[in-house]
Amino acid sequence: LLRLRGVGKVYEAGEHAVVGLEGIDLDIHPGDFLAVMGPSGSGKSTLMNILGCLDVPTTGSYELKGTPVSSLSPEALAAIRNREVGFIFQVFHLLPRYTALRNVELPLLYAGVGKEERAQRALEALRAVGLEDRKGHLSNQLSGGQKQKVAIARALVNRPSLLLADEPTGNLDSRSGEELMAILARLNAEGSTIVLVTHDLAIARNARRIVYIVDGRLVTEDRYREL
Amino acid sequence: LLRLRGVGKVYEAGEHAVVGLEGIDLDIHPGDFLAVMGPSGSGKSTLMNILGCLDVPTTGSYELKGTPVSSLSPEALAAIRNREVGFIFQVFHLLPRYTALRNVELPLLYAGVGKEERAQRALEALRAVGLEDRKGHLSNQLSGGQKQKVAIARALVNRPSLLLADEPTGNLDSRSGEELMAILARLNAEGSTIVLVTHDLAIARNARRIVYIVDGRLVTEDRYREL
Ligand SMILES: Nc1ncnc2c1ncn2[C@@H]1O[C@H](COP(=O)(O)OP(=O)(O)OP(=O)(O)O)[C@@H](O)[C@H]1O
Ligand SMILES: Nc1ncnc2c1ncn2[C@@H]1O[C@H](COP(=O)(O)OP(=O)(O)OP(=O)(O)O)[C@@H](O)[C@H]1O
Ligand SMILES: [Mg+2]
Ligand SMILES: [Mg+2]
Repeated sequence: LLRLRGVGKVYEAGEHAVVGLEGIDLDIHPGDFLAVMGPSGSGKSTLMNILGCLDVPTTGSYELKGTPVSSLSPEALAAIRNREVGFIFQVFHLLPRYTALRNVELPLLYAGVGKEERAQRALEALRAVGLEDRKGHLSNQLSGGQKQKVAIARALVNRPSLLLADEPTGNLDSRSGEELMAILARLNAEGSTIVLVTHDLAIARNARRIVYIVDGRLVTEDRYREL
Repeated sequence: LLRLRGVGKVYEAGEHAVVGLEGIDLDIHPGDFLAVMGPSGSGKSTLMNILGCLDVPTTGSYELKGTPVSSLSPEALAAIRNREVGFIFQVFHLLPRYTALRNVELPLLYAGVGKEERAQRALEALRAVGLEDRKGHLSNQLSGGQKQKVAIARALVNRPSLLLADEPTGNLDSRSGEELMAILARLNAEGSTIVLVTHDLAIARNARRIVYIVDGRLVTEDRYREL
């Protein structure tokens, strides 16, 4: 499904260059459930942005179902992002002056889903994360954990074939974290591919396998544990 | 130092009222190190905003060193906030187009500290969280954990007598979490009062005592554990 070969990402920040990722070779198969762990600043979100077609590598290639992403037009890329990929961002990225319901409807709006079905499916997604009673709250009228749950509902509402979850439990109490992992397990059982970034080993263990990133490179578990 | 009596907070959200907090009686002594735990949406950030004079209770009273906060002028309140209180927000609130260094300098700017001393103390604070080499990055050029560390450095740079940390480790790897707890332990040993909201029991145990909030009320540990 997803194949990264020699992928690197270099950022410019002021006068110096920062290596975000280096020499990444990674295969992710359909239906995979992969956890990504690594220290702060190691490149995990950078990897997720590339997987989700939100950013492009500086070097190397990324193939999605055999097609090099670099050969796709901006429209084709946008289409993939909107229909195939669900993204739970590390810093939520909700629209502050829109309600929880509106925020969750957004991917359905992009997918051209009709008004009534949209509202109904968005409500179901909010119900799945226990926030039906907050549907009318503006997203800046929600607690931190509630914002994270709305971000989760939004990522799931399109039943994406690829779900990218970047530290989705950082602001959740342990019970909500478990509830989320149950949702992800069910989604994976139904065939979705899941990539989950987390600092929490207990959360990572819900995945089928774990990869480790240190200083922009994939490393063995032993190397990661040495730190 | 801080005394809450019968404190309540009601929010208006659309047509219905939401109870954020209810009947809070709490004493926090100088040099205390208090952890606050509770489920998502239980009222922890609401409590922190009131303690930090960023919001006012709808009912009850809040006294700071014997002075009712409700009797203070806006200028006096702002003065207390800027000089006495350090706040690590749950969602960072950094200025995205300013560098890490500028962001950390901000409280010193409000406190009227001169240009050279400001830059030097901000750099020291960044060094304390291991981010000296990111000082020139704009805050939107930082990883999630790095943003959280800049937010931490900013809260500490004024050596506040009251530090309010709202889920400061949510985006940090466990090692960075331990480093932060060492910083807080040192600050507390030097006399600062610390209130720390966290979902992580391992983090909460670094405090001297723990209080629990469920549905806006302070409850016993047993009640919290029942959930
Ligand atoms: N500005 C607001 N307007 C309306 N309701 C609000 C507002 N801010 C918070 N609330 C509601 O008040 C309750 C308490 O919110 P608070 O942010 O204090 O929770 P919390 O304990 O910090 O949760 P979390 O662990 O998720 O951060 C929540 O149910 C939330 O929906
Ligand atoms: N837009 C940017 N410009 C410059 N440097 C950046 C940018 N985004 C990230 N970086 C740098 O690239 C490195 C990797 O960042 P990334 O966000 O991928 O880390 P991460 O593993 O997700 O960290 P965390 O666990 O803290 O979220 C970091 O050192 C960061 O400072
Ligand atoms: Mg990240
Ligand atoms: Mg909160």
